[in-house]
Amino acid sequence: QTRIIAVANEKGGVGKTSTVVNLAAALSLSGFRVLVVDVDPQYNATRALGSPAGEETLTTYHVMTAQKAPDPARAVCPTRWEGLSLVPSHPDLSGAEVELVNKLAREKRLRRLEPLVKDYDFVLLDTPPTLSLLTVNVFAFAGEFLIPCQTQPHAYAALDDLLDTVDLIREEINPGLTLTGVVATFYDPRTRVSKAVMEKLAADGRFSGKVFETAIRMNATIAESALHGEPVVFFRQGSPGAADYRALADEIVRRGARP
Amino acid sequence: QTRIIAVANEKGGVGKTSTVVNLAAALSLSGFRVLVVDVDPQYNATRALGSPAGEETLTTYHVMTAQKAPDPARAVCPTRWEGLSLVPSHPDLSGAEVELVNKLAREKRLRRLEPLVKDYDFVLLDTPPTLSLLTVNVFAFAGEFLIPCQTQPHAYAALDDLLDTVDLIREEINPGLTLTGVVATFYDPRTRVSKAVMEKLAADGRFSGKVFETAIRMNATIAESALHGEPVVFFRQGSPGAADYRALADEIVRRGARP
Ligand SMILES: Nc1ncnc2c1ncn2[C@@H]1O[C@H](COP(=O)(O)OP(=O)(O)OP(=O)(O)O)[C@@H](O)[C@H]1O
Ligand SMILES: Nc1ncnc2c1ncn2[C@@H]1O[C@H](COP(=O)(O)OP(=O)(O)OP(=O)(O)O)[C@@H](O)[C@H]1O
Ligand SMILES: [Mg+2]
Ligand SMILES: [Mg+2]
Repeated sequence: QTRIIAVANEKGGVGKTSTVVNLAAALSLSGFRVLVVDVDPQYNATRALGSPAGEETLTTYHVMTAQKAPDPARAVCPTRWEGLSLVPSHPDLSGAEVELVNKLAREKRLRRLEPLVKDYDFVLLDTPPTLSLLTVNVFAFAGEFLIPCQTQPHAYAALDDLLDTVDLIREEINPGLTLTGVVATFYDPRTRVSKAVMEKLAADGRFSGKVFETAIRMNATIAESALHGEPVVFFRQGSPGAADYRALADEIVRRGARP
Repeated sequence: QTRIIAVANEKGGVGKTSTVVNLAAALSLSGFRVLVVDVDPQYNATRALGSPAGEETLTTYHVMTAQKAPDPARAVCPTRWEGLSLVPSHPDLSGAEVELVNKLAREKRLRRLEPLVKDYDFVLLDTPPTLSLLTVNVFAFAGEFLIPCQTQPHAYAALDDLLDTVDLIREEINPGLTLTGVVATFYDPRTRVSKAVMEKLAADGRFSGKVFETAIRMNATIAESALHGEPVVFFRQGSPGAADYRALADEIVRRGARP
């Protein structure tokens, strides 16, 4: 049973793309077949996996806005790493919300990727830092969602909006959408602010039992690996970033999909 | 002559809100009258200035979407700090793009604030992490724009899109929009990635002479001050964050508006 996981948090810069790219790489290192779907017009996940789409490849923009649903297999491109594939994004995706405003089933366009799902163990979806139609489409398609939460005040405050949006999605479009968990990112145990937000997460009844034991520590190697167009687990296996994302992958596999 | 400065970078989490809030506070400490306009539906600048709007106060949502332009003075609320006022944002602003899709002059709705401008020396506008209609409105209203650039690869790569958008705005809507400058943020001289991006910025012909000498260093006190709902220059005057933002304010005043 393929696990389709949306990685989302409306707050910008909290580690959504870093989590999608590095978690996908860590899962592929453990032998799973993984598909990354980039639904951010800024196409950072596409860039981070070093795979600018070829002329022939379709992107999430085409999949979502084409009049007639294209063959989704044409949107999949390989990456340099075994077991890790990508549906790339495109800057034109930033216009999709207005382009689809009068279209039928505009919230469910990403379900056009469903025929691909059976070929993978995990599908991870990267989202933009807004709760727009793109993120709604991702939530309509995914079976679960993972929240990276930077251990800083604005990122924690953004969780209210996110959970409200998810409640609406469950009522109207996708009742089965479940929370995979919350993963603390940019964690720096030396600072008061990181500890304060970590305590808030641990004490928050909405997430009880769902905050991952693994926290992703603040680690410059994660940023550096993006400079080299390589996930940190491949760029420097011995770094704290690589260790944390491998531990997160193990924990996600161990805890399994929530019933 | 009032300086109206948009603070923008499509990449999420690069320090847009922190720059608007802390630069505004530093300018007010130097005796200038400053208005912060929050045009991000996530209303982080409104939250950071501790000023949730009262029942009576209008927000940028009302200013932009009301059928008939309201009196903009009703959108201004004081903050706890002398010389620092705010036009607050509202989560409903996330629907403005679709709401305005068929409206006349939808790109120029923020110009409804123009009657306020003469009462201030500086107007600083916070933007969301997208290049949507909200950011277009901000660019149509502002006289200059300031780019916070996190010294990390994705934030630098996002500058291409931003400059393309500005070129379009200049051609179609606001030919006088000039670049105030680029300020490096989250700068950590100990890491290779920070130095690598800093070198790219310094060598980039598009910004020659426009990269501020002041870099905002990585400093946990900036994040901590957000936890306390106070700009860092008030929260802890002796911190590196307070020093950097006061130096940036001095540099912006010294260099003056570009002709
Ligand atoms: N644990 C970490 N330690 C240090 N740097 C990190 C860490 N995780 C991510 N980064 C860096 O911080 C920046 C923001 O992360 P990232 O781009 O993954 O966030 P995002 O939520 O996807 O942002 P956006 O909202 O723009 O999509 C990137 O430059 C990334 O390389
Ligand atoms: N120089 C700095 N050092 C350490 N932390 C910082 C610094 N500047 C900002 N921060 C923190 O980093 C996070 C991101 O900054 P901020 O929210 O200002 O970015 P933004 O560009 O406005 O994000 P968004 O794209 O979501 O609007 C915040 O939690 C903020 O407190
Ligand atoms: Mg991202
Ligand atoms: Mg912001």
